Amino acid sequence: NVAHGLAWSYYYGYLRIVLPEIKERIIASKFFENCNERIHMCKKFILLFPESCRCFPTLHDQDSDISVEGHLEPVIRNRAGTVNRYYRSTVYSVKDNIDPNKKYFFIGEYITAILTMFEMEQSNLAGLSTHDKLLQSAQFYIKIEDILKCHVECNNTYKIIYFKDQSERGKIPKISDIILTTIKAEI
Amino acid sequence: NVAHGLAWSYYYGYLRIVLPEIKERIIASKFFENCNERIHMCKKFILLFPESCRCFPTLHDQDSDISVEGHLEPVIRNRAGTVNRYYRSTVYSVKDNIDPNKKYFFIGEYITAILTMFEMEQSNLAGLSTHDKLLQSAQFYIKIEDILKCHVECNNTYKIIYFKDQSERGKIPKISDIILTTIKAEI
Ligand SMILES: Nc1nc(=O)c2ncn([C@@H]3O[C@@H]4COP(=O)(O)O[C@H]5[C@@H](O)[C@H](n6cnc7c(N)ncnc76)O[C@@H]5COP(=O)(O)O[C@@H]3[C@@H]4O)c2[nH]1
Repeated sequence: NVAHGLAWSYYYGYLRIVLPEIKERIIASKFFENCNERIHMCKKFILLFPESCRCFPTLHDQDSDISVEGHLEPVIRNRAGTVNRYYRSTVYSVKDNIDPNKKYFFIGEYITAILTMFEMEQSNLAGLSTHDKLLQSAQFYIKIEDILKCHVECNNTYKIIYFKDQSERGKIPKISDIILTTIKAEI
Repeated sequence: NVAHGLAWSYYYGYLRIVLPEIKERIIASKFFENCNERIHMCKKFILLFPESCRCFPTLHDQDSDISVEGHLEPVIRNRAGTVNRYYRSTVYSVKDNIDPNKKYFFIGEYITAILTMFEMEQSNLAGLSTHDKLLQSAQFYIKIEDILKCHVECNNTYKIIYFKDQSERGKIPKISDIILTTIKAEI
């Protein structure tokens, strides 16, 4: 049951470390300082969950309408023998799809833990069929939401965006649109 | 089956990224430049595997005879939406237990993935009993060695040190001694 362990690993090894202080880190950033009527910044961590578990190296690689802007100040922790391990959060921006003068900054990334399931499916050695991967992917989604609900320090700090990136009719959703919808609902 | 997913995650998300170039990064470091008859540097990545899966924040926290010396140049990758994610390797040193004028530098850390199993056992929510954790811990050890044997680019780049950190007679092994034995066998 791959999903169970990966969900707990993702919570203990990452979300518990970066989510609780994310609002403060956003508000303290130079990006937030630059906000005005035309420039908004989303105060929640946007976590992308493609159904196939396929995670591109950067969001720009999946959708060129998403631009890389920089990083928040990193979270730095001693963990499991790594002294001063860096946890970096990438700041992206996307233009409004209605008013091109409007821009939205957001902290975003894919759910790194699911990339393992994609890579296991791609490898011949790991023994994870596409069918199993999709089952485990759904299990992971249920599990991680369960875990996060039980930990109040993470409440209201994130938005998980689950999306079908494998379209049977050849039309893949544009993640900039999906993210814009989410950000506007938040702001 | 928590161990299976964690082992693949640890390989795809970490070892595959940091092990292949570890010798070159060690040789390129200022620590290696300073080596002489009295100062040696181990050219393999030392990965500590405590049986209980309990990983201290730093190795110095488990054994004060191990000193923190610094870091290698980090590996930097775009991964799953994090732009320029840092992978840092900590450089430690330990004095010879026979000749105190001799010193050994090494790259070392605990196996991060097993810390998740320790934290799951400690939490009431994750449903991992101590008995299950010890079973999964053994499974992880078998699995990660299996995985690494199948990937030639990782050959001869690491040493996994599995040790019983829970002693029934109250005597916990001194990890500096265990590490010294391993390093001297390598050099
Ligand atoms: N020592 C060490 N140094 C590192 O830089 C490092 N990076 C990863 N790992 C370990 O490798 C394995 C695979 O990593 P992956 O990124 O897929 O999962 C990670 C990832 O989904 C998420 N995560 C952790 N750190 C970050 C980070 N800096 N940015 C984004 N996601 C992260 O949380 C999961 C668990 O992390 P750890 O529990 O720290 O251990 C990981 C894991 O066992 C590391 N181990």
